[in-house]
Amino acid sequence: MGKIIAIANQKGGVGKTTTAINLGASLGALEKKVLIVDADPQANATSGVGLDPKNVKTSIYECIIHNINPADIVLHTDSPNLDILPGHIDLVGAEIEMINLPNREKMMRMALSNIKEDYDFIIIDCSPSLGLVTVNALCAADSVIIPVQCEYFALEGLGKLLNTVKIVQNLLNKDLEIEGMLLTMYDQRLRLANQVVEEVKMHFQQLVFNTIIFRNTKLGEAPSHGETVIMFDATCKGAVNYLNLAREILQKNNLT
Amino acid sequence: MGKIIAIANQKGGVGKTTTAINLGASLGALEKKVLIVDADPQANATSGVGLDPKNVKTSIYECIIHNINPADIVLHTDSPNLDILPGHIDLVGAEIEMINLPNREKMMRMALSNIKEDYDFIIIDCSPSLGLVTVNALCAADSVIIPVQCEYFALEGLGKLLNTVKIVQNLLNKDLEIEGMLLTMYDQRLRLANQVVEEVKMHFQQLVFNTIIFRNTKLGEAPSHGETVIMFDATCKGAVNYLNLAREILQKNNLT
Ligand SMILES: Nc1ncnc2c1ncn2[C@@H]1O[C@H](COP(=O)(O)OP(=O)(O)OP(=O)(O)O)[C@@H](O)[C@H]1O
Ligand SMILES: Nc1ncnc2c1ncn2[C@@H]1O[C@H](COP(=O)(O)OP(=O)(O)OP(=O)(O)O)[C@@H](O)[C@H]1O
Ligand SMILES: [Mg+2]
Ligand SMILES: [Mg+2]
Repeated sequence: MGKIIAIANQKGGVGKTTTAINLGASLGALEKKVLIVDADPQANATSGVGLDPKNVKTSIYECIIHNINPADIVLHTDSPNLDILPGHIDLVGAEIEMINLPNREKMMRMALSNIKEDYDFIIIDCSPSLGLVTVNALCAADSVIIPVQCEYFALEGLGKLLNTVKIVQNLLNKDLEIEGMLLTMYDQRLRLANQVVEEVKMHFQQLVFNTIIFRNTKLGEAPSHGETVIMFDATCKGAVNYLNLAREILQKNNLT
Repeated sequence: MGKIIAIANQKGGVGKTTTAINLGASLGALEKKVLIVDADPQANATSGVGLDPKNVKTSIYECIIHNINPADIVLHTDSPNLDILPGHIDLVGAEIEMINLPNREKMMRMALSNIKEDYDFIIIDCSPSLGLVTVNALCAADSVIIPVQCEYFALEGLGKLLNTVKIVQNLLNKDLEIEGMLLTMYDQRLRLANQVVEEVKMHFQQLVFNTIIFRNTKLGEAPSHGETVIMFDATCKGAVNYLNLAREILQKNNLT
């Protein structure tokens, strides 16, 4: 029975896509069957696993707007046990096209219900926004991972994001949980980074993953080769961090 | 006669807000009268200059939706010659509220026309999106600065952004120019960063500013003190980079 996890934060550049790709690849390396859903019109997750977004003919857009079965669109990647439902620039129009539909928040949930049984985990990469496509992802999800960059501006938006999660829980998806808050791009030499870690752990306590993702240039380089960080350099800090995160999530969900 | 410059890129976390605040402060330090318009519901530019977004009663939202004159809302900052038209979370709703208005793309342009004469420069900080509020900023602007982070994913979205600028130029604002592409968070030790700089300079030639903004921790720390980087540490690399950018823009516009 697949678990759907959304990766969301309206603050830009905090590591949503990097987490979706590398947590996905790590769960795949631990023998779980994983699908990444690229719900961002930038389609960074699609290119990050080695596909060219320009060659993508059908994407998540067709699933939520034209009711195409995602099973007919999903593509395999070179990473073991990892498939992708590609993103596409057409998603920009989806927000406006869905506005007047009766079930506008549930379109993605209905689309993904066709393939939920085929995977152990489905990971949805969201765009830096709390618009209708991201709300769709939160309605489709069983839980949400909130990446928190170890920078000052990243702290500011957390309250608003948690508010949105509460609204979705109350009105649209009562089973939505917070899988955890993931501290990203941590550089232990920086005073500000250490302050952010302390502040987040103090405020959010056991919601915060024990695993912290360190700043690691290999995480930035891997997508330029169309590879996950495990394929690019399985021994680097970034790969070790994301494998630890995968294990922590499996333990938490009694799936080791 | 004020020049309006939008800072836009739908890729998140590339340095839009950091550029709006510190280019604004630098132009102010060079005796120009500057207004920052915070058109991002995250309101990072507002908090970055030392204001608390929670205490903001009226913002850019009231100007574009309720036709309040911005002159009645603008606030002074502690930075010389620098005012701000604050942002607010209500902007999230603005996209939907404007959709059916006849002049929906021109609301911000009409609002800012009331105060354009009061400033030498008006700098608009945009959210990581190409939605209606960002299109409004591009319609109000005389030119646009495109921050490009020295990372792989940052290259991917440039084509789409330049397309959007072309569409706005053709349909909505024929005088819109590209002020320049600004390379940000450059770390000269990283191979990937050097590859990105080379690629951007090769493709976009004289559109690329000579000034490059180096990765500099003081740029991340300054907003946590509610200060611009010039107030925080005027001798640091980040402050020097943004002062050089301000001078380069003044020279380009024959305003030295
Ligand atoms: N731990 C890390 N160490 C070093 N670089 C990282 C790390 N995590 C992400 N990056 C790089 O930082 C940039 C931002 O990360 P990413 O694109 O994953 O964020 P995002 O939240 O998905 O951005 P957006 O809001 O645009 O969707 C990317 O260029 C990525 O390669
Ligand atoms: N040159 C730099 N060196 C070091 N840190 C930087 C630099 N420029 C920006 N930062 C930091 O990187 C993070 C992202 O920058 P910023 O918030 O300005 O980007 P943005 O494009 O405005 O993000 P968003 O897409 O969320 O609006 C911030 O925490 C900021 O303090
Ligand atoms: Mg992303
Ligand atoms: Mg910003």
